[in-house]
Amino acid sequence: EKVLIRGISLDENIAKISVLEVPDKPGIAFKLFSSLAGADIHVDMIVQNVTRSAVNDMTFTVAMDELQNAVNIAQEFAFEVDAQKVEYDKGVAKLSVVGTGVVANAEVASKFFEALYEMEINIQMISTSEIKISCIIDKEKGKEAMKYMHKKFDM
Amino acid sequence: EKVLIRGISLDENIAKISVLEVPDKPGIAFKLFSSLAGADIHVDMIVQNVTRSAVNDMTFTVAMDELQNAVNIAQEFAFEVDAQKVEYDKGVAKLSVVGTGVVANAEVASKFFEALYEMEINIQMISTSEIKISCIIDKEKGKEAMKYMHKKFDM
Ligand SMILES: C[C@@H](O)[C@H](N)C(=O)O
Ligand SMILES: C[C@@H](O)[C@H](N)C(=O)O
Repeated sequence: EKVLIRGISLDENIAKISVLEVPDKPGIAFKLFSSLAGADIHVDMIVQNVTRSAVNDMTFTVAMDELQNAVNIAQEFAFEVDAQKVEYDKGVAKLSVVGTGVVANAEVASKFFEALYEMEINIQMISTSEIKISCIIDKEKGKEAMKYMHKKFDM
Repeated sequence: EKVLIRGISLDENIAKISVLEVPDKPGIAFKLFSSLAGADIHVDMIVQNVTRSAVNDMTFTVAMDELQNAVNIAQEFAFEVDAQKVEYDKGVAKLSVVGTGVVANAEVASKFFEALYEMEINIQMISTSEIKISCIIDKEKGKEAMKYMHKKFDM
């Protein structure tokens, strides 16, 4: 698949919220996001990996100014479904590369992850679509990661 | 944010591979994806959630005909980084809704998850971008989920 990198972006105005150990059964994702919708919260990204047990973790990001409300909703939800706890972190940033073929062409994904490795930046979360790879990293390293990424991709 | 649903799609030609309990430190994502790139494997999606320990799970999907090669690479990688194991599953499908505001507007995400709940379909994985929500579900339920989703979104 043809690769065409359109841009590299950094979003520092986000915070992540994780609800840990929710029951991994139908209706749970609906319950959380309908509560967030009911509170008019805008969600930036949602990530959930597979689980090998009866529980799973759900993580989503919101703009900084929505963190308090989102955490309240998440805590109410966690209580209602008997999840283990809610964790949140304002010290994160989302670094993304956008373009056609960025995931299909594993070379691009590899190069993106290589840059973070070279900067010794730990990748906390990964979420992709066909035209975008997004990594959640330490907020303090966001700007330097972005600069380095631009250099690495000759942009 | 204005919502404009462009489409609902089902991809049944995928398999998921998870490398469980990889060290959660810089360089790991790079190592896995450079190996996949080296074997010319096309990656469809990558998902990694946050971890609370020193290890994490990494999941990616590939087209069915690339599964064997991808599993071999994943197993080699797992051995090299001392991960716990590799798991894979051909019985999955990816159901997605594409459009502007599908994630920012939690109502849309909520509706999408609600449809799966109404069909009693468990959501195994969630990955999003600003214009797309993708869920990994049981392959056998893919077609009915797609039909129902079209009805729910009046498409
Ligand atoms: C964890 C959550 O995604 C659950 N599996 C659901 O279907 O709602
Ligand atoms: C798990 C993996 O993403 C690791 N944190 C890395 O940075 O490569």
